[in-house]
Amino acid sequence: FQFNLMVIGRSGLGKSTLINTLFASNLMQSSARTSPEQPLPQTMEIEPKSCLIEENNVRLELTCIDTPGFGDVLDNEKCWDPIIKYIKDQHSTYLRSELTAKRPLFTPDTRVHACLYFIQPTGKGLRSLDILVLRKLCEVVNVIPVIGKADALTSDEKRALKTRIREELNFHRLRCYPYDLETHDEDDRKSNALIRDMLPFAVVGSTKEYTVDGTTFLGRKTRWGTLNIEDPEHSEFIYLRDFLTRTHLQDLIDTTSQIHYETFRCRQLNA
Amino acid sequence: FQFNLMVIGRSGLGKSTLINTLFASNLMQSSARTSPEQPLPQTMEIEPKSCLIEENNVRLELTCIDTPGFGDVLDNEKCWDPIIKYIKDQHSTYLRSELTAKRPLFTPDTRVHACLYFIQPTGKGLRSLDILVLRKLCEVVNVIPVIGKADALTSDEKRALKTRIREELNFHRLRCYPYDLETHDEDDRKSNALIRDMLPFAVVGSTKEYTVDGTTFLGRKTRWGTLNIEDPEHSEFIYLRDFLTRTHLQDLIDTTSQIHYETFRCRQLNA
Ligand SMILES: Nc1nc2c(ncn2[C@@H]2O[C@H](COP(=O)(O)OP(=O)(O)O)[C@@H](O)[C@H]2O)c(=O)[nH]1
Ligand SMILES: Nc1nc2c(ncn2[C@@H]2O[C@H](COP(=O)(O)OP(=O)(O)O)[C@@H](O)[C@H]2O)c(=O)[nH]1
Repeated sequence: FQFNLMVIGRSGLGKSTLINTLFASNLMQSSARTSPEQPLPQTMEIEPKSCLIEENNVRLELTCIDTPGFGDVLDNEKCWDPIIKYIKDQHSTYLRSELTAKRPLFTPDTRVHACLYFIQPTGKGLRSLDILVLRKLCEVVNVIPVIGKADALTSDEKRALKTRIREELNFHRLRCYPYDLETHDEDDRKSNALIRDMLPFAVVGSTKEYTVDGTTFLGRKTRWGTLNIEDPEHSEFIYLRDFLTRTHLQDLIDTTSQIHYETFRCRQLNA
Repeated sequence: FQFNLMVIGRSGLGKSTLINTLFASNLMQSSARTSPEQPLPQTMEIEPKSCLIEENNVRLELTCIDTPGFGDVLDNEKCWDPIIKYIKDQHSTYLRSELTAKRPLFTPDTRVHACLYFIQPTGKGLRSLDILVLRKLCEVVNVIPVIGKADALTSDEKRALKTRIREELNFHRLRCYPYDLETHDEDDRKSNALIRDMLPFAVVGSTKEYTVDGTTFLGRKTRWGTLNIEDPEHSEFIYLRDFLTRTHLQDLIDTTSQIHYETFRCRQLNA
């Protein structure tokens, strides 16, 4: 099993913390500069990092693709070009190995199966940069919108922001995962509608443990109370975890190869 | 008494909420677009809004200058130019009325006495845009750095971020308010050093009231506890309020006219 997950969003939105919490590993190091002398990021890089995970007796080779510096430079015109190029390059590597005469038995799959796009919890919806980048991403990869650091929102603000973002995704015709196909029956359509109602996932991540009233859990300790990331009232973390590692893992891989890769392959062979 | 306060920072950092809480009024309307159809801000505007405030038997004519759209457009090169131009224009209006032969008894003062600069609570310190804008602002106005929405930080993260920002302000030689003058004695220097140790103020604002255990207070209700903005453990709001409306109000006005305005005047008359 090979699963490749790309993570995109401004620095400081809790991306590395969330990935390390989701896959209970130390896969992503936070991209923080540790001292003022270090120069600020002038360009964006693309850094894949891999590790092996055992989840319910399934061996999963996970690769996380981080994009440090995204949206943090002064002029963000065309900052999405290197990301789209990376995704297309993986498709063309796969295509090349598919077309070679003497094909290896097992083709390594580096295609990006899902992309977590982090939205700021400011309560103001999508920014102009978000809309432009999402427009490009939705054409080439399965995009899953996520609100980072959702503990900065009260229950009402969270509900209002999720509705607002769903409206904006519809208005700008940004087609996120899951897709409705002609081959889908009534049940498939219903389960897709349920997922769409949960998007964007408002998550809180943490790698620190706290013990309150005898129960130990991962959370964040504030001066007015301690938050438990696995409590669905506090954070939609467990919904995102189940979605990514259990219920939709296989479908994300299949959709990538049946929809995104086939569209790419058609265009290349017709060109 | 005339006091002009400029507020700069990306949208959604809680600027309007904080100003309305500081001055117990509805002075600033949040710049949120209410529906997806409304266009995203393409440029930054500068909007002064005035109101009359009674604080401890002193009538204060307060003007708040908002900068909706700051840092939210795609290409932020030179986005600070309109702000610096606005500040200098107020100085030159004041200079012109000072130089006219028949001077009115009372010259209206629209010079900017203080500028609250909002930093994002991401834990990553100053971004490249922050450093460039602060460099320009510190030359023409009293700048007071503030961390917005500080409830997104735990106590340790808050302490680490404040230290980190102070280090970066020193490293980039950004001179915020208060200034050390030759005329100052030992006591003045000590009181300035105390203020510098409190900068940046990590504040949480709110205009909603909650009642917990019989006491009513302004706060934010989360699923794991209710925060009281006037509790110094939860938010440095009361320190910023005392600093701005009581202890340093007069000094901010004096420093503007003795340092920033005189520097401007000298340059203009020598030019
Ligand atoms: N309030 C809040 N802070 C978080 C959360 N997740 C991480 N953090 C803190 O935010 C800071 C930056 O997180 P990091 O994961 O490095 O962000 P990244 O730059 O997006 O990878 C760290 O100090 C974390 O402790 C969260 O869900 N809520
Ligand atoms: N977590 C948190 N949210 C806040 C705070 N102050 C305001 N908000 C919320 O953030 C949203 C945007 O605030 P607003 O004042 O309009 O931000 P502005 O665009 O910077 O003026 C609103 O939904 C507020 O309820 C705060 O201190 N902490």
